[in-house]
Amino acid sequence: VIELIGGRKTYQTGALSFEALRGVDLRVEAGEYVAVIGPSGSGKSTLMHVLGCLDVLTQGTYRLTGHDVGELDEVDLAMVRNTQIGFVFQQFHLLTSLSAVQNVELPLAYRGIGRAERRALAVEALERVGLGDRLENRPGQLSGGQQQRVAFARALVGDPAMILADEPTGNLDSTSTEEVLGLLDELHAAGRTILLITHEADVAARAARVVRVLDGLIQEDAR
Amino acid sequence: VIELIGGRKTYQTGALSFEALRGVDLRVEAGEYVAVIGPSGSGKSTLMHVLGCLDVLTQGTYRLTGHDVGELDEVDLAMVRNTQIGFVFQQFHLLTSLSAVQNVELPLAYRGIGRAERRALAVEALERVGLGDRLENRPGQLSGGQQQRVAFARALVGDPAMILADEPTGNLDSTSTEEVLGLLDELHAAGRTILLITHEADVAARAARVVRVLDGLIQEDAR
Ligand SMILES: Nc1ncnc2c1ncn2[C@@H]1O[C@H](COP(=O)(O)OP(=O)(O)OP(=O)(O)O)[C@@H](O)[C@H]1O
Ligand SMILES: Nc1ncnc2c1ncn2[C@@H]1O[C@H](COP(=O)(O)OP(=O)(O)OP(=O)(O)O)[C@@H](O)[C@H]1O
Ligand SMILES: [Mg+2]
Ligand SMILES: [Mg+2]
Repeated sequence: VIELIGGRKTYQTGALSFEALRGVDLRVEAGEYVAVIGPSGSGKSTLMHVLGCLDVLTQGTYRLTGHDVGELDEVDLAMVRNTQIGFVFQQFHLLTSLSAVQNVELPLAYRGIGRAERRALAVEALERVGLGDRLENRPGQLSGGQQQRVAFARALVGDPAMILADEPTGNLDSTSTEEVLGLLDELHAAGRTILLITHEADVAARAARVVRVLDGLIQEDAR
Repeated sequence: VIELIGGRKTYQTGALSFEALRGVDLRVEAGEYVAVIGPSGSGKSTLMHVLGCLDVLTQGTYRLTGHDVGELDEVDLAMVRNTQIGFVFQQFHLLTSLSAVQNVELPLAYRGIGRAERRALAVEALERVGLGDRLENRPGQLSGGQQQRVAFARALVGDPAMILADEPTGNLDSTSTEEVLGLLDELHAAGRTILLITHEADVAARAARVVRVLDGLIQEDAR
């Protein structure tokens, strides 16, 4: 499902340029559960953004379910993102003026799903992460851990084929962490492809495969 | 230095009201190192915001170094916040249009410290957290862990008497976590008062005292 060949990503900050990915090769089969670990600043989020079609490579080839992502235009990319991929951002990126349930409905609204069905699916997703009693709270009226769980519910709600989760348990206590990891196990058992970035060794251990990133390169790929 | 008596905080969400703090009593002496733990949504950040003069109690008394915070006006509160307290927010709250070094200079600018001295102190604080080579990057050009370290450097730069840190290591790998905790140890050894919210048991173990919060109340206070 994922084929990345010689992936490079360079950022420009004024006159300086910084190569965050320096030639990454990665293949992931459909239904695999892969953890991505590595030091702060090593390129994990950059890699995820490329795999999630949120950012483009400076060089190299990326094929998602056989399609060359470099050939797709903005509209195609948005369709792929919206129907195939559920993304949990490291910084949540919730819309602050919308309530929790509205934030979770959003991916469904983009797909043109009707209001009543959208709401029912969003409520169910929030209940699965233990937030059935916070539906109308806006992100500023939720704790850090609750916001993270809303972001997680939003990634699951459309039942996408692939989940890309960037430190989904960074702000969570052990009980909420267990809930989130339990949901990922369920999705994996149902055949979804999962990539999970984490700093926590016990979280990485849940995956069947662990990819270690260092200074923009894959250093190790252990099954 | 901290005396909280019967602290209550109620949030209003439309017609619903939710009591996040339900009568908290807490005394902290100058120079103490206290960890605050508890489940997601239990009231830890709310407590910190009250202690940091960022939010006000609905009921109860809060005295900071002997002054009744409820009697202070907005200007006094800002002065107290800016000269006595360094705050590391759970969501970083960096200004996205400023560079890393400008974000760290900000607390010093509020105090009227000159440009050259401000810059030198800010550069030094960023070097202490391992970001001497990212001075001109804006928050959007930094990784999650790097942003968290900028937020940490901003809290330290004015050498405040009290540091309130809300999950300062949530997004950090083990090396950066060690760096940040090492800095907190140094500050504690230099007599600063430290309150640290964390979900990680090994991080809480660094403090001399651990306060456990549950449903808006202090459940346990272990030395
Ligand atoms: N502005 C607000 N309006 C309504 N409810 C709020 C508001 N801010 C916080 N809350 C509620 O108050 C409770 C306590 O929030 P707080 O942020 O203090 O939790 P926390 O212990 O820091 O949790 P976490 O570990 O998830 O960060 C939560 O249940 C939250 O939903
Ligand atoms: N827009 C940008 N402009 C310049 N440099 C950037 C930009 N975005 C990221 N970087 C740099 O690229 C490197 C990789 O960032 P990335 O966010 O992928 O790290 P990460 O492995 O996710 O780290 P963390 O564990 O701290 O989240 C970092 O050194 C960062 O400073
Ligand atoms: Mg990251
Ligand atoms: Mg919190």
